[in-house]
Amino acid sequence: RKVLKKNDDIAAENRARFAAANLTVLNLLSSPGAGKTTLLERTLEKLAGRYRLAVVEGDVQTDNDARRIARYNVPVVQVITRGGCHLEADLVQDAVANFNLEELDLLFIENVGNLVCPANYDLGEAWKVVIISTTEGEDKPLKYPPMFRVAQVCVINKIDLLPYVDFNLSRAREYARGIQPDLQFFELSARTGEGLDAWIDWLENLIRQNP
Amino acid sequence: RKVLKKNDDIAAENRARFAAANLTVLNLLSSPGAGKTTLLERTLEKLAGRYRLAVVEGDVQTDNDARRIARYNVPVVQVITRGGCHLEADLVQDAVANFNLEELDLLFIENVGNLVCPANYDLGEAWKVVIISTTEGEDKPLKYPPMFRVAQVCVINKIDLLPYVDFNLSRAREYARGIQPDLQFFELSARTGEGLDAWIDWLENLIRQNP
Ligand SMILES: Nc1nc2c(ncn2[C@@H]2O[C@H](COP(=O)(O)OP(=O)(O)OP(=O)(O)O)[C@@H](O)[C@H]2O)c(=O)[nH]1
Ligand SMILES: Nc1nc2c(ncn2[C@@H]2O[C@H](COP(=O)(O)OP(=O)(O)OP(=O)(O)O)[C@@H](O)[C@H]2O)c(=O)[nH]1
Ligand SMILES: [Mg+2]
Ligand SMILES: [Mg+2]
Ligand SMILES: [Zn+2]
Ligand SMILES: [Zn+2]
Repeated sequence: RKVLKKNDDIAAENRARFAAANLTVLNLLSSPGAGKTTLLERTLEKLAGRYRLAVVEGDVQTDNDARRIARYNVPVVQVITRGGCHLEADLVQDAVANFNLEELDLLFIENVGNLVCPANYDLGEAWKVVIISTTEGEDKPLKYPPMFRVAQVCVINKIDLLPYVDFNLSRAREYARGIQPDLQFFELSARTGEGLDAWIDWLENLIRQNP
Repeated sequence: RKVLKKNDDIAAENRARFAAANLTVLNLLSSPGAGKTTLLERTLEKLAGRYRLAVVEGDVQTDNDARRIARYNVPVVQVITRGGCHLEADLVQDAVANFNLEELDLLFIENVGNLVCPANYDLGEAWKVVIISTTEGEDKPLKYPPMFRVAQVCVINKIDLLPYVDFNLSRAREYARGIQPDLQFFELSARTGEGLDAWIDWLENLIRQNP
């Protein structure tokens, strides 16, 4: 389709721009409320003092998430899609024009909460991180496969709720690996901080690889 | 746009067909994993013995949900959208051709898990029921308003998890009412059954109004 072709062209421009600035970009994807913003908050608490981070927030309405992120004194831009169910590369291109990309170590893009459409729209990122929560059910990789197919990392969030839900961690990983065998997993709770260190270490590694 | 116009025409055909069969149809909408299928299971346990119910399941992939529903010995059809992020009226028109609509008291349509796009596609239903879970955050009505604007009923599910999440029931209702003042609420747990009776009573009332 023509729409995706145009998007891919702009995504390629973004990717070249990010490479020229030596900047690693992550696209955070999930269902609504899986914990993207909460995970970003925990991450900024740990890293914002030592590294130069920025965030692009994508939502149908409100700048609620950008306000939450702004509390951590990092540059943040809110993109309002006005009904659009996913971010596109041109929106990201406009948003990052607000940042001095050369000065940044990592850029996070929090996509619109939607486990379907955002999988089809390359934004120029280096990593697609899909976040699922233990409260959504372990079958999500089977039922919404395109998102897991395009992701490189899968964060399983809200592990503090495991005692109260029907969710089997190893089965969920198996289902996700069935869709994308190379997926790298992080199991954590953005609320309690359990399992967060491995995620933070991985991010620091990304920064070190792109000094 | 032309796509919505064509969809609205078929939805009108569906609606006329359902009215001729004296059949009340509900469209269940939510984020992935909010508990649509679980709520249907609890509902069928209570009502399938006394009334003639049927279900249309919509998913990107798998017939997992239809298999869960089939255990309750009600007619069920699985629609696979192959990547489509929402059901459309023509898919529903084809699916219900499998049922003897005159013989049914209630028809449930479980839409694809997506809090954005399904709001734009009329299927011919009488009621749009949006289900949010306490684990997604109380801000969903503000951040994904179109879905709440078109719904008549809002079910707040997973109230058994309230002690473990940041979710204020009255604030969530206030946010949703801010988008759609006439929303009718049910607060329940599809896992423990708490609050389910009011939902079941409401459904029985719908059946009685359409003998
Ligand atoms: N118990 C528990 N709750 C969590 C955890 N992470 C997030 N939450 C809660 O989940 C709800 C949604 O979290 P958000 O971070 O706003 O989710 P999001 O993915 O950014 O949501 P959208 O941007 O609206 O799609 C909030 O009530 C959080 O407090 C966790 O690890 N454990
Ligand atoms: N604790 C708790 N868990 C629930 C409740 N309702 C559903 N669940 C769990 O939530 C997960 C998802 O439930 P489903 O009914 O499959 O959700 P769904 O909305 O049909 O999901 P999709 O069709 O994939 O979009 C499962 O692990 C259920 O056991 C509830 O009231 N309380
Ligand atoms: Mg968020
Ligand atoms: Mg389901
Ligand atoms: Zn979409
Ligand atoms: Zn859609």
